[in-house]
Amino acid sequence: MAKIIALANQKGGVGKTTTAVNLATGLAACGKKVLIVDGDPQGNATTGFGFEQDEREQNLYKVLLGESDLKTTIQSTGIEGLDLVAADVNLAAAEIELTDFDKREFRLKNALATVSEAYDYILIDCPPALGLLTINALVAAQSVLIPLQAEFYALEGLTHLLKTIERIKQAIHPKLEIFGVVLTMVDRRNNLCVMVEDDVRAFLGDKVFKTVIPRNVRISEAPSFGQPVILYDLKSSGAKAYIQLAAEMLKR
Amino acid sequence: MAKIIALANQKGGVGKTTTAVNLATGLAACGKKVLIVDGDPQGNATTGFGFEQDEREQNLYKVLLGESDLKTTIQSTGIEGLDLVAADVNLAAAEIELTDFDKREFRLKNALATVSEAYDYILIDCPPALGLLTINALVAAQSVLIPLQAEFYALEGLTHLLKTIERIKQAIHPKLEIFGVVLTMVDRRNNLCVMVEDDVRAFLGDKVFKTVIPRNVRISEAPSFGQPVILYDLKSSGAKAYIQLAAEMLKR
Ligand SMILES: Nc1ncnc2c1ncn2[C@@H]1O[C@H](COP(=O)(O)OP(=O)(O)OP(=O)(O)O)[C@@H](O)[C@H]1O
Ligand SMILES: Nc1ncnc2c1ncn2[C@@H]1O[C@H](COP(=O)(O)OP(=O)(O)OP(=O)(O)O)[C@@H](O)[C@H]1O
Ligand SMILES: [Mg+2]
Ligand SMILES: [Mg+2]
Repeated sequence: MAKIIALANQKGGVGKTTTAVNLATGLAACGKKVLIVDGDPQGNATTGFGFEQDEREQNLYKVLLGESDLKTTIQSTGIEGLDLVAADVNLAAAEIELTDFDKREFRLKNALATVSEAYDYILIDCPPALGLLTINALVAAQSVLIPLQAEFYALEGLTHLLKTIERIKQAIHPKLEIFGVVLTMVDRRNNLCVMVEDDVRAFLGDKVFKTVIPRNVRISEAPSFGQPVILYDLKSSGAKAYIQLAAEMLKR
Repeated sequence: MAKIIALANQKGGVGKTTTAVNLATGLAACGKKVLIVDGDPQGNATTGFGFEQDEREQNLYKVLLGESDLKTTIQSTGIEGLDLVAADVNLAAAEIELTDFDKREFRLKNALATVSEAYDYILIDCPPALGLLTINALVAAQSVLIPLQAEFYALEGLTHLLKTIERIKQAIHPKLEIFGVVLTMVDRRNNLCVMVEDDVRAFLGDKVFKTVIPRNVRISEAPSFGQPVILYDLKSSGAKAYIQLAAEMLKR
């Protein structure tokens, strides 16, 4: 039975995709079998593993609409123990098309149930919104990992995200837990960043991972080579931080 | 007749709000009458001018649903010549509730028509998605300003955004133009950043503003004081860049 984790935060550009791609790679490097589901119509997680636009024929949109089985959409990333369900821009249409479906919030949950036995972890990358795609991911997941940029607007959004998670818990998914918060793009020379980190640790305590992800240019270069930073530059501070995060995650 | 400009990019965290808030302030500082419309349920532009959560009673959600007139929702920012229409989290519900409305894409356009005579510029901040809120902003606007972070994922999203703008032009708004692209969080010491800038200028030519916005910590500190960076720290590189952008904009 896989541990299914959604990476969600409606604030944009906080490191959801970067964390999904690199954490999945880190877990696979530790010998775990991992599936990463790209739940964002931007398809950045799919790009992050080097898939071209024409390699997304099989994708999540088709699964949610019932046109394909999840099993047939799973592709290998080429990294041992790490598979992917791709996303393409058509996935944006699912936000509107799913509104008429029965049990529309459970489409992804039901699809993932058919493959859950084959994996140790399933990570779902979410778009920067709290629409039906993110709700499908939150309902399918047992817990939520919240990547949080140490900036003011991102901190402001955290309370709103926590309220939304609470609402989903009460309405349709009582077992949804917060797996943790991971601080991203951290630059401790910057006062605002230190302040936000202190605030978040005071507010959420142990829910905040001890490992923080530093701002590191190698992380933002890696996607242009279609590789996770762990493969692109193993010695970088970014790669080391994500390996450490994977190790800390395995202890939980 | 106001010049109505939407600040749009479905990629998250690229500087849409920061550009809307600081450009609006720069234009007002040049003596223009400006209205900024916060079209994002996160309400970051509203926060950027220091409005607390309980000061958003009158907001865009009520206007789009027809519960309030736009005129009654306009608030002063306290900055000479600069008014705001606030957003609160309820605006997220408009994405779903508007689907049943007649001419749902034109709700914002029709509302802004009632106040357009009173302003020189109306800037609309968009959420990081291409849903009904962003479509309302694109239909209401005469042109689109695209804030673009000089990073790989953001560049990848640009072609998708340009296609969406083209589709809207053909379907419902033939006069929609691209006002320009402004590069944000630029750090010319970083090779990737220089590469992205070169690519975008080669691809879009004069559509790309000569002014670039540098990565500047004072920009990210300003929202925690509820002020645009131009007021928070006029001498900062970020403030100077936005004043220069406003001047370049006035020449177009
Ligand atoms: N630790 C880091 N150091 C430097 N750059 C980073 C880091 N983490 C992410 N980035 C870069 O910042 C940008 C935003 O990150 P990313 O796209 O992963 O965020 P996101 O939350 O998935 O965005 P969206 O809301 O659009 O889905 C990307 O260009 C990425 O390469
Ligand atoms: N030039 C800059 N230098 C440093 N920080 C910046 C700069 N521009 C924006 N920021 C910071 O980067 C973060 C993202 O910017 P902003 O929120 O304006 O982007 P956005 O595109 O509006 O995000 P969203 O997609 O969530 O609406 C914010 O915390 C902001 O303070
Ligand atoms: Mg992403
Ligand atoms: Mg914004």
